[in-house]
Amino acid sequence: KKQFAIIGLGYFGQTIALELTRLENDVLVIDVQEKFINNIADQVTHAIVADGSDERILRELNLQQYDAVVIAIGENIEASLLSTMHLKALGVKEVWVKALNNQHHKLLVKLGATRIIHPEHEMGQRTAQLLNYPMVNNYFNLGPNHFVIEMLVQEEHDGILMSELLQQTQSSAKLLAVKRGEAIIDHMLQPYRLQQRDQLVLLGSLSELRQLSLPL
Amino acid sequence: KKQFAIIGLGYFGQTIALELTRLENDVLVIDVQEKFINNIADQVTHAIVADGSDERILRELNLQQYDAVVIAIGENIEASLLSTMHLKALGVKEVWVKALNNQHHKLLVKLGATRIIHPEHEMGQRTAQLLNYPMVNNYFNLGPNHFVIEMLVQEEHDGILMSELLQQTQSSAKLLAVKRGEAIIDHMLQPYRLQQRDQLVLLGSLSELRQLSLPL
Ligand SMILES: Nc1ncnc2c1ncn2[C@@H]1O[C@H](COP(=O)(O)OP(=O)(O)OP(=O)(O)O)[C@@H](O)[C@H]1O
Ligand SMILES: Nc1ncnc2c1ncn2[C@@H]1O[C@H](COP(=O)(O)OP(=O)(O)OP(=O)(O)O)[C@@H](O)[C@H]1O
Repeated sequence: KKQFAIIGLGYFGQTIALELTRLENDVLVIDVQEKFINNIADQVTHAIVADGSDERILRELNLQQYDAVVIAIGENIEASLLSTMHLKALGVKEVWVKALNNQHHKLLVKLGATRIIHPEHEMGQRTAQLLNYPMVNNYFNLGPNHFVIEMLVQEEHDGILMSELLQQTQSSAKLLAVKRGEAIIDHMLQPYRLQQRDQLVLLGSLSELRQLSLPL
Repeated sequence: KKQFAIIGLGYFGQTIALELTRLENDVLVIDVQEKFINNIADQVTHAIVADGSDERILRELNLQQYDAVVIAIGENIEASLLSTMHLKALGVKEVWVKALNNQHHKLLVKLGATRIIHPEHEMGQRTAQLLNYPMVNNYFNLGPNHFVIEMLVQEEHDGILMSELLQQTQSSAKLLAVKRGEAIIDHMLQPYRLQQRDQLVLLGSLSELRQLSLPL
């Protein structure tokens, strides 16, 4: 069980507060606007109306004991920067901050923010990837040159052996796992024959993975 | 090479437009504000100043030929709803819409939006998960009860065999892949001994994965 503080209750901050609470952590939320605090007070551990950029308030709350503090203030860049600076000075281990734009990001780096998040930018990139590769349901980046993706088997690949698909598309992507319906099937036990709607977990570079989705 | 139209050039819409262009697609952007169009015009295929909720304009643009249209209008819920309705009526195959809140989401469902995206909400959930499970770098959900995660090997697990870790934590999570430095290592060739900073790709239910991160 961990302790978190969230400053700023826009959609981003509020979602984090409620989800961390659901995951059974202690959550303190701070916002300047009373209505947002009243809205959430009975759903989190503590909720206070306060200015999260006020160094005295942050010190009184002993935030350096917390596992992390999230600054989810939106428009008010100055408050976001002040809050970051004060929390770092107090010795808070992890200060995660929502950045409004690239300039804000650069300033936060200078102030030592542990992690900087751009919700619209990161979701924009994920959305573009999903639009560009419509059979990819999910993915993450393992670092240079390796992606792990989830791909849904399309009608045109129904019935083909995985070994044939790799050979015909000249791809050296690795098949890591297969989910069919509710179950993970052992795709190594015998040659795996693709079935439409199977969920494939694959590993490879962008080009190896792209090869797989080319028409046969 | 696909064709996309993006209506609304906030951070979300603009990121999608630029990323889809970088992925070598044809991208048309539409915004009511001239400054945003001027800003981006030389970076995309076409950029027009127009009201994206005006049915005549949408029809003249032949958007039903496009692979997808993204409505990334923010505050103006009415424009977002009108645009969705008109695009569906025109026969656009994929209409992806950014929702401002849950009420907006429900209305968009009624209007037949193909996909509804909540950038702050989805990034808020991802951020909460990463705060709650600090050794998990990345993850996606494969559907009920199966997650694929990337976990960084911590100092306390350095030198332990994977089989020992699974046994001691009583976890039945599956190790899918291991990345060490720049390379994927064959973790099945011989018993895999964990090394600090190795990136593990694992599959399992939330509880199976959580078991792995418990102290030994
Ligand atoms: N100094 C401050 N201390 C505490 N809370 C603050 C402060 N300044 C702003 N806030 C709060 O931060 C919250 C989020 O700010 P704002 O609504 O500007 O961001 P946003 O980018 O629209 O948020 P989101 O995208 O997460 O919905 C608001 O509820 C606001 O009251
Ligand atoms: N009817 C419309 N037609 C075309 N563009 C529109 C229309 N209404 C609003 N827009 C544009 O949509 C863009 C995004 O809207 P807005 O800034 O309200 O959203 P936002 O939620 O702040 O965006 P983001 O979170 O992506 O930064 C603006 O550039 C605005 O000019």
